Amino acid sequence: MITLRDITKRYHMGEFEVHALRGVSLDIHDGDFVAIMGPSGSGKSTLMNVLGCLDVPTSGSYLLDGIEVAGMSEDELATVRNRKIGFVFQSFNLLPRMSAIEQVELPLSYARTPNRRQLSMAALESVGLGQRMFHKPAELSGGQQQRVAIARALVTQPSMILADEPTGNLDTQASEEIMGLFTRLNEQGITVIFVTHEPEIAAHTRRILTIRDGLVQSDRANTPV
Amino acid sequence: MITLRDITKRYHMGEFEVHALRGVSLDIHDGDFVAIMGPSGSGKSTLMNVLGCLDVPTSGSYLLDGIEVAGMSEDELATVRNRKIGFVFQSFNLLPRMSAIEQVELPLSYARTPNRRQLSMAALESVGLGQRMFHKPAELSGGQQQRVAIARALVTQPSMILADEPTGNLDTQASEEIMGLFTRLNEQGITVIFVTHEPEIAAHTRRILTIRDGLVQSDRANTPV
Ligand SMILES: Nc1ncnc2c1ncn2[C@@H]1O[C@H](COP(=O)(O)OP(=O)(O)OP(=O)(O)O)[C@@H](O)[C@H]1O
Ligand SMILES: Nc1ncnc2c1ncn2[C@@H]1O[C@H](COP(=O)(O)OP(=O)(O)OP(=O)(O)O)[C@@H](O)[C@H]1O
Ligand SMILES: [Mg+2]
Ligand SMILES: [Mg+2]
Repeated sequence: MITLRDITKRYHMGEFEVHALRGVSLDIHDGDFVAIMGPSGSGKSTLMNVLGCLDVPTSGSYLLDGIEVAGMSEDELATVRNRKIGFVFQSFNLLPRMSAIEQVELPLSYARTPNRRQLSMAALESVGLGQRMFHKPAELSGGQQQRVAIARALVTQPSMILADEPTGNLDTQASEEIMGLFTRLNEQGITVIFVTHEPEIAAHTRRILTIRDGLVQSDRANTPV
Repeated sequence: MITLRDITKRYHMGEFEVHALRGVSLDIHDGDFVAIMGPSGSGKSTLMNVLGCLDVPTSGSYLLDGIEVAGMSEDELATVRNRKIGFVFQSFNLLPRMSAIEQVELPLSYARTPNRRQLSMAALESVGLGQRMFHKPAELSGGQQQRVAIARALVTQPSMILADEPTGNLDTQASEEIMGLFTRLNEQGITVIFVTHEPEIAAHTRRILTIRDGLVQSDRANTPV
């Protein structure tokens, strides 16, 4: 369960201030399937980074399963991130010198999970990259890099997946395969929250949040396609 | 005028070989407005890198305005790139420590173009980023970074613009503004070739090429929306 109340995020740029989030309040229940939409620069990634415990808000309250995240230490935040959350970055954030299989295996290595090579291979197969396991990022297409980032977020079997524009570089068929994967994970009870600018991708979810200028503009139920 | 004949591109990966392009032949005339579509991993970026003189094909002929590119030296390729071609990368390729205005001004600095500060400001305004000129890439959203990369490709007033997924991180309104910009540039006689996975974006062009598995699968005229 996620409870945000009056979350703000401000950046100081010399004499200017950028108000990326201006007071966001929302509840997300376990097992929700949510799409976040909105104009470029409206604050979607900033909101995702707060939800993913990657960034601390300027003010406001964030209760994650009843615990106030805003008061956590860096170590506690890292523990929450590693245990509960799988995060897919808008810019992928892959490590340049590691092959696809090593990228996906890395979070399992930190947690010393047994059978991590098999789990990583299964995660890469599930995103259609079984034939590209030993390629490094520079040896992969844009959409293939994006799918390695998705596999890495899934392999730890988190209770919540946050994906920032996960189909931005994928053709229609690859996008549908990823949405099918997210839908199956959500049916297993995993909370899935993703940013998209494509209405046909948001149509797969049960709830569509629209952000505009750092505020929630609309929040409506959706009947999945 | 671009003439490609039997262009191939192979990558050697240890004992494997990846055939990214398997014999592409096509003509592109000055002033064409072309969309390239196709599945993730089908060879679109590889083809764009060959067209943009950023990458040398494994075999085949590439005549650009009657001159064989395959036989050019690195210096000659650089001259062609700087004089004739504006390239927008799928991963933006911005320099991390430079502000938006400095990124856009850089190609003009190399060419010692007069009034480069005004030209750069106009280019950033034309992509809707007049308010973000002094932000560095980490201080910009994904779609804002993408638009800085577009402004940088336009500012040298090239005769050909190659854009690899230029609207991948943009919402519908920002995408339409960029397509409007490309359409106006094409009406001035500039050749515009871009990769997209969104059919509604390709619908703005007069020609849609589909690549599949390293080959041209279809090449059809389109009536712009
Ligand atoms: N580190 C930073 N310093 C200053 N301003 C920032 C910083 N990060 C983001 N911003 C600004 O905050 C606003 C929100 O950025 P954010 O990345 O959340 O937008 P977004 O909705 O994800 O956009 P996009 O759809 O283009 O990815 C933008 O206008 C951006 O310029
Ligand atoms: N440096 C490289 N070494 C080995 N294989 C490569 C290299 N670069 C690309 N490839 C492979 O060549 C194929 C074509 O890559 P390319 O980037 O052209 O695809 P694409 O059509 O642009 O895909 P996307 O839509 O995902 O961006 C891919 O399967 C990719 O894995
Ligand atoms: Mg973003
Ligand atoms: Mg590509």
